[in-house]
Amino acid sequence: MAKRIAIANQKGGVGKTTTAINLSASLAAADCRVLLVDCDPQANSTTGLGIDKTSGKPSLYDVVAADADIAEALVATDFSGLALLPASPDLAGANVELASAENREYRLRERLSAVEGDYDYILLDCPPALDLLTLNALVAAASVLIPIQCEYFALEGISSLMNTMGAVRETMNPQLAVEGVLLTMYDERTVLARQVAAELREFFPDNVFQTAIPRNVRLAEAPSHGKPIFQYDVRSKGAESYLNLAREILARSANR
Amino acid sequence: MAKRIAIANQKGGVGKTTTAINLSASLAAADCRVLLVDCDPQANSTTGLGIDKTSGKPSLYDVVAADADIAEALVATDFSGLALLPASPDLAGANVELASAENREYRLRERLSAVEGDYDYILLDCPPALDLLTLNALVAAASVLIPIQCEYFALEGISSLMNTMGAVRETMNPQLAVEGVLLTMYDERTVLARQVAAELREFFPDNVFQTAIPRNVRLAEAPSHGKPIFQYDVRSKGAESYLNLAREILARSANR
Ligand SMILES: Nc1ncnc2c1ncn2[C@@H]1O[C@H](COP(=O)(O)OP(=O)(O)OP(=O)(O)O)[C@@H](O)[C@H]1O
Ligand SMILES: Nc1ncnc2c1ncn2[C@@H]1O[C@H](COP(=O)(O)OP(=O)(O)OP(=O)(O)O)[C@@H](O)[C@H]1O
Ligand SMILES: [Mg+2]
Ligand SMILES: [Mg+2]
Repeated sequence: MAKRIAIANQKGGVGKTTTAINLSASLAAADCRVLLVDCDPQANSTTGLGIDKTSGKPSLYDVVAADADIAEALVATDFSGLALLPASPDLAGANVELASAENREYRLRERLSAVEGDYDYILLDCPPALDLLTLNALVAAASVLIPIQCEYFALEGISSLMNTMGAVRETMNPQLAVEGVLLTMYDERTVLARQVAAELREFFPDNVFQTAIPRNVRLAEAPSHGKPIFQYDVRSKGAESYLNLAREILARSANR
Repeated sequence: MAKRIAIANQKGGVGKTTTAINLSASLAAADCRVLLVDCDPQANSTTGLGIDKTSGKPSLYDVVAADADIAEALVATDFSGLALLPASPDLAGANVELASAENREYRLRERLSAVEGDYDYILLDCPPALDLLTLNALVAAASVLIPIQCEYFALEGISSLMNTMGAVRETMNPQLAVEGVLLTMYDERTVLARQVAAELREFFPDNVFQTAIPRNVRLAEAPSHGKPIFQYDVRSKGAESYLNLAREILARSANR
């Protein structure tokens, strides 16, 4: 059974996609079989791995809104062990089109069960909204990894995310847990970052990852080359921190 | 007639709210009468100005989805000349609730016409999505100010924003123009930022603001004090750049 982790935070630009790409590639580098699902119409996980989001081939939209066979939508990436279920721009229509559909929140979970035996990890990159696409990911996942920038607006939004997770746990997915809170673009020199980090550790005792991801321009450069950070610049601080994060997650799984 | 400017970009975390708050406060400081409309369920423009998003008083949701009187929802801020039409968490429901309503894209435009005589500028802070709330802002606005971080994913998303603006212009708001592209969190030391800025200047000849907003931690600190940057730290680079942006916009209006 694959471990399914949603990477979610409705606050925009906190490092969801950067974490989705680099954590999934790091887990694949550690010989796990990994599927990354791009649930965002922006399709940043898709293009960040060098895949064409406008190829016309079946994508997540076809799988959840049009009953395409999930196996046909999966694509191999250039990184052994990492497969992708790509997004495409038409995914933006899914929120409205599925609004009155049956089982609308369960579609992704149902489709994933057909392939989950082939993977050790399934990571779900979410859009910056608590919409039906994110709901599908929260229903399909066993846990949520919450990337968060140590700034005021990001901290502000945590309670709505927790409320939404609580509502999903009550009615649709009782097992949904917090995998952990990941500090991203962390600059320990600023008072703001240290203050927010301290508040997060209080809010989530024992559930903030030891690994914090520093601000590192190499992480912002890598997607324009279609590569995860450890392929683009393995010596960078960004690569080191995502490999450490992967180790931390693997150690947690081993202990359970 | 107020000049209505939507501040939009579906890419998350590019500085929409930071621009909305600080540009509107800077215009108010230049003796303009300004209304800031928070169209984002995250309600960051609302809390960033020190207003309680959970006060229970009428907010944008009540105005567009429940026919409340817009004049009752407006609140004064601590800054003379700047009024706010606040958001609240229930705004997240508007996308689905209005999906099948009549005139669903025109609601904000209709409501604003009742008060627009009282203002010189109306700024609309948009959520990180090309959803019905953003559509309402694009239909209500005369122009769009596009904040953009000089990074790969932000550049990638520009074409979908342009396509959406084109569709709005064709069927709902023929006058919709680009007010300008604003480079935010700009760090001229990185090659990536310089490359992306050059591409944007090619893509939008004559329409990238002269003023670029540098990365400045004081801008990230100010909202936790509920203040625009020139009240929080008027000597900061952030304050200087937003005051320059306001001057640039005022000079453009004067020339038209
Ligand atoms: N640690 C980091 N150091 C430097 N830049 C980073 C880092 N993490 C992410 N970035 C850059 O910051 C921007 C925002 O990150 P990203 O797109 O991953 O966030 P997101 O939460 O997925 O955004 P959205 O809400 O739009 O989906 C991107 O341009 C990315 O390249
Ligand atoms: N020039 C800047 N320098 C430093 N920090 C900034 C700057 N502009 C914005 N920020 C910070 O970066 C984060 C993202 O900015 P902001 O929230 O304004 O973006 P947004 O586009 O409104 O995000 P969303 O897509 O979630 O609505 C915030 O924490 C903000 O305080
Ligand atoms: Mg993303
Ligand atoms: Mg915002």
